[in-house]
Amino acid sequence: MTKIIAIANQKGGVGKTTTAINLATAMCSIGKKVLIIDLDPQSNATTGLGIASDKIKKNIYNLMVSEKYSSKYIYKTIIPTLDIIPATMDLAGAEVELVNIQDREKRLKKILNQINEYDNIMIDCPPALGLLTINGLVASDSVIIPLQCEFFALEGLSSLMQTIDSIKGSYNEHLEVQGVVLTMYDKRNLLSSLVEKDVREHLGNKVYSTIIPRNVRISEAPSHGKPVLIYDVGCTGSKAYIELAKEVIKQQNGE
Amino acid sequence: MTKIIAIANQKGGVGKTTTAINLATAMCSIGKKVLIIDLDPQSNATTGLGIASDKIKKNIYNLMVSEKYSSKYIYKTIIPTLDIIPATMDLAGAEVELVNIQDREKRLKKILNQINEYDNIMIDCPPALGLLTINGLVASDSVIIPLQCEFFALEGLSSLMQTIDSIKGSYNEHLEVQGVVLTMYDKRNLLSSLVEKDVREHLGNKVYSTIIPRNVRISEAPSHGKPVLIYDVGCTGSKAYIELAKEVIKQQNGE
Ligand SMILES: Nc1ncnc2c1ncn2[C@@H]1O[C@H](COP(=O)(O)OP(=O)(O)OP(=O)(O)O)[C@@H](O)[C@H]1O
Ligand SMILES: Nc1ncnc2c1ncn2[C@@H]1O[C@H](COP(=O)(O)OP(=O)(O)OP(=O)(O)O)[C@@H](O)[C@H]1O
Ligand SMILES: [Mg+2]
Ligand SMILES: [Mg+2]
Repeated sequence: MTKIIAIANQKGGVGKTTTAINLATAMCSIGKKVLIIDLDPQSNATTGLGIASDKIKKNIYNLMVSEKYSSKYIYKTIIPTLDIIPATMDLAGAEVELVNIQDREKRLKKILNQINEYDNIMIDCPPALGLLTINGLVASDSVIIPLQCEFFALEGLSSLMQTIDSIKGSYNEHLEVQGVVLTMYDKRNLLSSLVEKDVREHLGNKVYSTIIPRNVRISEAPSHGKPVLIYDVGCTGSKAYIELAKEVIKQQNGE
Repeated sequence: MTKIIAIANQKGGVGKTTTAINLATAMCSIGKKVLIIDLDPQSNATTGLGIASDKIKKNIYNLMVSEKYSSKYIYKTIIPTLDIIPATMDLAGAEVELVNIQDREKRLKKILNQINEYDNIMIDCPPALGLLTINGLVASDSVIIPLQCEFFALEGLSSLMQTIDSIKGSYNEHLEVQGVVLTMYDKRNLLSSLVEKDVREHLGNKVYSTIIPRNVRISEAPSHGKPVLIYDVGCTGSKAYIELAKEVIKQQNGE
């Protein structure tokens, strides 16, 4: 039974793409077979995994419009058990084009129901609560929320939780928050520990004990088209994502 | 003659809101009268200037829908010559609601044409190239692009430039890129200087010589509802924004 996880947060630059790429890679290193869906017109997950946009003939936009899934949409990555359905700039038009289409919130769900060769499907959402992110949440079993340890990021958490609740109430009653992961944590910065304390008080064990530190190797890796686990497996960033993967898999097994 | 500037970049978390708030404040400290338009449903510019969302009766969403401007939409901030038209979560619905409305790209332009008591109007755009950002670009004389010194941020620059060109070609022939400002620059991080070198090579004098350093005081200031220039005027972040304001004003005077 494929478990579908949305990586979502409407606040920009909090580590959604970085978490999708590196958590997926870490789960593959522990034996899972994972498919990433790049649902962001910026296509950062696609280029962060080394797939050049000029090589892409079939992408998630064509699929959302045609709804006819075929394995031609699946692209291999440098990790044997990690595949991706890539995005291109075409996707930018989807927000407007989907508005007047029947079942506009369920297009992605209908597609992902046809794919079952993976342990997990991970959806990298864009920084907005528009129709693309809504499609991602409607198609998912659960949501992992990357939360940057900064004031503006913390502010946006409650409206994200409200959106998740309203999707649960209307289109996807099974949708759960699988967990919140603190990202870009800087030990030298008081703000990081204040945000951590605040979030653990309000959300308790919904917050993963693993924290992703701010680590320059993480931000260098995408320019080499590689996950940080391949670029520098010994760095603190890689170790943190491996720990996070262990926590996520333990959760999934315990369910 | 009010000059309208959009602060735009579809990449998330690159410093759009931080630049809108602090550049505007710095320009006020040099004698300008500035109005900020918060065009992001996250309303970070509104809370970053200390305006609580429960105090807001009239916001930019009501204005985009009704198009009847009145000074009731203008909210004062702690800086005497800096005002704001705030945003609330209502704005999240605008992307979908605007799609089937006449002149959907020009709603904001029609509103801002009715306001002329300011030297500058600065529009804080959301992290997307959807109808809200398009309204911001159509309404503006020029665009300032905050660019985080990271790989993913650099990648997105070309599609932003393409979008600006297509707006210039269809709805707003005067639209110019006023400048690109490098943000969150970290001297210890090789990536920052690589991005700087790359951008200056490609864009030449479109890139401001002032660089905004990564500075923890900048990220602490919004939790106090203040611009960094008020929170800690002597820090490197404040000094950088004052330098940037001088460059921007020199540009405007030279035009
Ligand atoms: N733990 C980390 N340490 C250092 N840099 C990081 C870390 N996590 C992410 N980054 C960098 O921060 C930037 C933002 O991260 P990322 O692009 O993954 O966020 P996002 O939420 O996907 O952004 P968007 O909202 O634009 O989709 C990127 O340049 C990334 O390389
Ligand atoms: N120069 C800087 N030094 C340190 N922190 C910064 C700097 N500029 C911005 N920040 C912090 O980085 C985060 C992202 O900045 P900001 O929210 O302004 O970006 P944005 O582009 O407006 O994001 P969004 O795409 O979500 O609208 C914020 O928490 C902000 O406080
Ligand atoms: Mg992303
Ligand atoms: Mg912002």
